[in-house]
Amino acid sequence: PTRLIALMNQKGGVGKTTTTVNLSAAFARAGRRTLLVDLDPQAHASLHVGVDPDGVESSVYDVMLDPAFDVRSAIRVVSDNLSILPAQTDMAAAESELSSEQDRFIRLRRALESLGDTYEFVMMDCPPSLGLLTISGLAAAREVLIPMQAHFLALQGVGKLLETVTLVTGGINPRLLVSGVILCAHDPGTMHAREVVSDLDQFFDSARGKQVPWRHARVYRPAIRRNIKLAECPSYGRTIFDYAPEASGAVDYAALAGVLLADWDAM
Amino acid sequence: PTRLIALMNQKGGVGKTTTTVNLSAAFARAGRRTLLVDLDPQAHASLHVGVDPDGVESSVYDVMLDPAFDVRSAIRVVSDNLSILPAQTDMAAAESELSSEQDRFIRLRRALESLGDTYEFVMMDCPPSLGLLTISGLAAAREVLIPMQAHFLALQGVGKLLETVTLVTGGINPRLLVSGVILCAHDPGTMHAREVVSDLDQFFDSARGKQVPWRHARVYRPAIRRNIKLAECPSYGRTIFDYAPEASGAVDYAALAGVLLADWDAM
Ligand SMILES: Nc1ncnc2c1ncn2[C@@H]1O[C@H](COP(=O)(O)OP(=O)(O)OP(=O)(O)O)[C@@H](O)[C@H]1O
Ligand SMILES: Nc1ncnc2c1ncn2[C@@H]1O[C@H](COP(=O)(O)OP(=O)(O)OP(=O)(O)O)[C@@H](O)[C@H]1O
Ligand SMILES: [Mg+2]
Ligand SMILES: [Mg+2]
Repeated sequence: PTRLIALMNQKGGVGKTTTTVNLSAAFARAGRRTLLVDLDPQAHASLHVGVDPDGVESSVYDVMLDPAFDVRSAIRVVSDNLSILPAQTDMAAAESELSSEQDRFIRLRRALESLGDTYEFVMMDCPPSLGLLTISGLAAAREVLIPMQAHFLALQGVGKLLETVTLVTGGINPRLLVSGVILCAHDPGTMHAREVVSDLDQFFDSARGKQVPWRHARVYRPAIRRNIKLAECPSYGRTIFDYAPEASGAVDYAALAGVLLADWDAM
Repeated sequence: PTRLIALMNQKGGVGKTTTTVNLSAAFARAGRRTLLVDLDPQAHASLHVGVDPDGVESSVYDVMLDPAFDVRSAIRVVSDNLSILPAQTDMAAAESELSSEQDRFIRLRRALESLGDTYEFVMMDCPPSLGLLTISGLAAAREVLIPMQAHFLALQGVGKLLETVTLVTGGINPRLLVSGVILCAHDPGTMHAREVVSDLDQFFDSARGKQVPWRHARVYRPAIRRNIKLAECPSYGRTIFDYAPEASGAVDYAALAGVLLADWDAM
């Protein structure tokens, strides 16, 4: 059965796109058919794999605008086992255009359900907001991964994020679960990062056995260390594995992908 | 005459708050009376100087809601020469609450004008969006500083940012100028950062003599190097100068403040 995963954090610049793209590439390289879904009008995931969001004929935008649209016509192959449902820059307008459509939050879900088991993993890159596109991702997902940085100010946003997930589980997607946090651009040597991670570990420990969507969540290891190669490869339209396969960014994302796959395969 | 500066970038997590707070502190330490204005419902600038945004009785929110509000009653002293007009978490609602008020974009401007020459510098920390609060900051400002990181994906947002500034100069604030870009969390040693900076330098050079609000803009030196101390000090409610005055973060923000003051004093 397809695993539908939303990578979400309303804070900007925390590593959502870098994580969605490189984990997807890692799954694909492990032989697992993966669909990358770019839900961000900034279209960074699309750019990251060499797709020009101003040049696409069809995209997530068509899925949002037209319930009758055949999503397969918008999906493009990136490489072996990796395809993308790209974004389109105009889709920033979707929120206001669809504001009176009753079913707007579940159009993405229906479109992805129509794909059945075509893909083993569907990885949805959310924009830095809590609007229609992110909620559509949460409505379509079975699990949420939260990319974030181990900084004090980053912790401030986690409460609001989990509140939003709770709203979704209370309504349109009761079975949604938060699988955990992925630490991005991590400075492993600093006291500050260790303190923030320790706070997060304790927070999740204390949620065990409670009726909250993060009751099974944890901070994933390994953290993804800061590595300039990860910031460079989008400018070449390539993932870290094509661009710099020996860099720490490739090592860390491959290791993290292995941990996720092992978890999922064990279920 | 008061210098009114908006620190703006719709991309999240690029260094707006860290820059607004630490430059303001540097100006204050140079003996220049400075008002820090927190326009972000996340209230990170307020947190950064030890103000609890859920504990404030009055804030920017009151300025936005009530044209008759006396802004002085919301301003709090932080330290010598440094005061803050704090944010309040509820003000995320301002956008929809004020959507039919004709004068909503200039309420902040009027309030700051009512302060006359009380402060030499007014430094406005904008949220990561292009909504009411950011536009209010741009409407109130005479200059714009753009904190950003020298990464490929960061360049993608600059066009939209300048487009927004142009909309404002075409309407509610014709004399607004972009002074320049501040490079944050900079990795000085990497080829990638150098290439991005070089792109920015060329972009601004080619704007000289054109009728655009960034015709006098440049990339400021020094860049602010990545320094974990800058990420730590908000958790203590202190600026870098109180927390770690010998750290590179303090050195860089002091040097950049010196460059800005020299520029401004020379005019
Ligand atoms: N581990 C890392 N090491 C170095 N740079 C990184 C790392 N992870 C991400 N970056 C860089 O940090 C910036 C922000 O990352 P990214 O775009 O993935 O975040 P995001 O959460 O998707 O941002 P947005 O909210 O704008 O969608 C990018 O320039 C990216 O290349
Ligand atoms: N030079 C630096 N070195 C290390 N960490 C930094 C540096 N500048 C900023 N940071 C950290 O990076 C994160 C983002 O910075 P900051 O909050 O200033 O960005 P912002 O643009 O104001 O974000 P937002 O869009 O959420 O308002 C914070 O955790 C901050 O502490
Ligand atoms: Mg992104
Ligand atoms: Mg900020």
